[in-house]
Amino acid sequence: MPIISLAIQKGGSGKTTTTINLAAALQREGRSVLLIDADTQANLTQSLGIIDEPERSVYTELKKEIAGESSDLQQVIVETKSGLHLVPSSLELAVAELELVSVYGREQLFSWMLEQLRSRYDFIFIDCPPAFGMLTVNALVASDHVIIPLQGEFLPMKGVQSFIHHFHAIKKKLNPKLNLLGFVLIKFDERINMNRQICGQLEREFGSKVFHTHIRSNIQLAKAQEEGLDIFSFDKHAHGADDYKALAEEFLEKLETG
Amino acid sequence: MPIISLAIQKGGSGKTTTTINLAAALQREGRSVLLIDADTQANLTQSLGIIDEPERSVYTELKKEIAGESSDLQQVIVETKSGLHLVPSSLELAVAELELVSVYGREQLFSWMLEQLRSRYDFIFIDCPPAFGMLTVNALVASDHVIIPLQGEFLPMKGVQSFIHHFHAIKKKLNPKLNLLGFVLIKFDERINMNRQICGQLEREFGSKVFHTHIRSNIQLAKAQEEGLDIFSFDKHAHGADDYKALAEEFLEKLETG
Ligand SMILES: Nc1ncnc2c1ncn2[C@@H]1O[C@H](COP(=O)(O)OP(=O)(O)OP(=O)(O)O)[C@@H](O)[C@H]1O
Ligand SMILES: Nc1ncnc2c1ncn2[C@@H]1O[C@H](COP(=O)(O)OP(=O)(O)OP(=O)(O)O)[C@@H](O)[C@H]1O
Ligand SMILES: [Mg+2]
Ligand SMILES: [Mg+2]
Repeated sequence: MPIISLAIQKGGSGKTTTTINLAAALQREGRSVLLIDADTQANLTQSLGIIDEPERSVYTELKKEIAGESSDLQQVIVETKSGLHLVPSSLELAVAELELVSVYGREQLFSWMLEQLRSRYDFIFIDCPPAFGMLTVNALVASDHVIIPLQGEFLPMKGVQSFIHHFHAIKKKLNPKLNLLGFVLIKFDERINMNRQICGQLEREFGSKVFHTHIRSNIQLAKAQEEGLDIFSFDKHAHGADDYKALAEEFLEKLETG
Repeated sequence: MPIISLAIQKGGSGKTTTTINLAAALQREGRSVLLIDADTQANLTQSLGIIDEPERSVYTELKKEIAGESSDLQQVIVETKSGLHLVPSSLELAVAELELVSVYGREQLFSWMLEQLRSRYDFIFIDCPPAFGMLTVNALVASDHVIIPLQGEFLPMKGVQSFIHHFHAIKKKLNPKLNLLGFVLIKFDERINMNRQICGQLEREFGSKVFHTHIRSNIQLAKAQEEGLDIFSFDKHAHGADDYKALAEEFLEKLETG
């Protein structure tokens, strides 16, 4: 079953918020989902209500792979407050970027770790850090698809150009099956000229890769994170809930039509 | 003359936007300012109108220091469209994080590189990446002050806790003179309950370290970046201009009162 990364190196682009709420929407459609927190800042982990350093995290298992032992991510999975299954991150993951540099097969560790879990979930989502380092590379090498969330502004758009360059390199050398599933505009405000202009620019360059669903600015999405909940568990009448539900439907369509 | 870092690992916190516009406001008050782009994503460089890879960047000089040769950042400084002096970044800076790991004095390279420039400018501002890696560490070790911009939301606030932990470690082991000048709330909206709540939380914990000036949400700030200009050159009547002017005045007061 597909593995999907949420990635773009530009900070504050809605990667974490989209990982949680797209997954939660799919769970409500009866799909089983697993979330992987691949960011040492552990925002996904914190947003799902896990405030203390977890005893076992993606890092404990990564360390085993680095040492040439076999890992078992299944042991690390926690069921969070809102029912979403999560492989948490921890602050220790920060050293992984350095440790990984000289490890054989360093870009494929996530692929090996996730292989055993593929059959147990309908979808696995990986939340990536705001950097194109070894963790993002691992996520993309393990993934079938990547979704790129971004705000409709100048700097995020510059980030897209650089991301696409890396994406092609990874696809060519490390993971030919990697598919750019699409771009999702985040904190989108119809009345803001620049948001519409960036949307138009993306559509001219990437056509149907741009999701029609735009996630509107909605503080309820941030409030839900404070409560450790997805938007549907927190306030199912919020605009954020409508938008992520629509995104999930469009996501399923995109997967079918390929 | 003081060196000030704009730093917090949380992405999209207004580091780059604050570096440009706080510096520009000070320049309009007759101060000479130099900006350093310490982020491989080069957003500061792009936001000041430099779209092509610069021939010489902070990285070309950093490489010399790594090789044990003497660097000359003065050679790299460009005067940008809006008159702001900049040491640009480049995509190559991405490898610096790895190269620096095993270099003697690796946390002090920026200090050495900036020492010669201190006397030539009233203020030097360093824009940091969304990560607490070797570049941010170098910036903080070179700095007299750090300003932490952030949005009034849950995840940025979690980022503050982690940042403060690193800050104390750096102050203790590497740079006792490093002063936390203050926190600046970004994209602040008085009507949003969560923004006010986070502001209150910050004030209870850090008192007068929280700047009274809040930077309101103003798309003109993003548009200015698209034009390669600071907000005053782009639209001096914008709210963003008023707010950064007020921030600059408060910044000068804070430096005097210590
Ligand atoms: N549609 C939205 N409306 C309002 N706030 C939002 C929305 N989407 C995300 N946010 C908030 O904006 C901030 C940034 O979002 P988020 O953390 O998901 O981005 P990110 O790309 O994961 O950031 P980073 O690069 O730091 O990992 C968070 O505080 C989040 O709650
Ligand atoms: N007050 C504001 N009002 C509206 N937009 C803003 C404001 N401040 C910043 N922005 C926009 O928000 C986005 C994020 O800001 P910025 O790039 O300065 O944050 P950053 O902390 O430097 O991000 P990164 O972590 O990626 O380096 C940019 O597109 C910027 O133009
Ligand atoms: Mg995130
Ligand atoms: Mg920046």
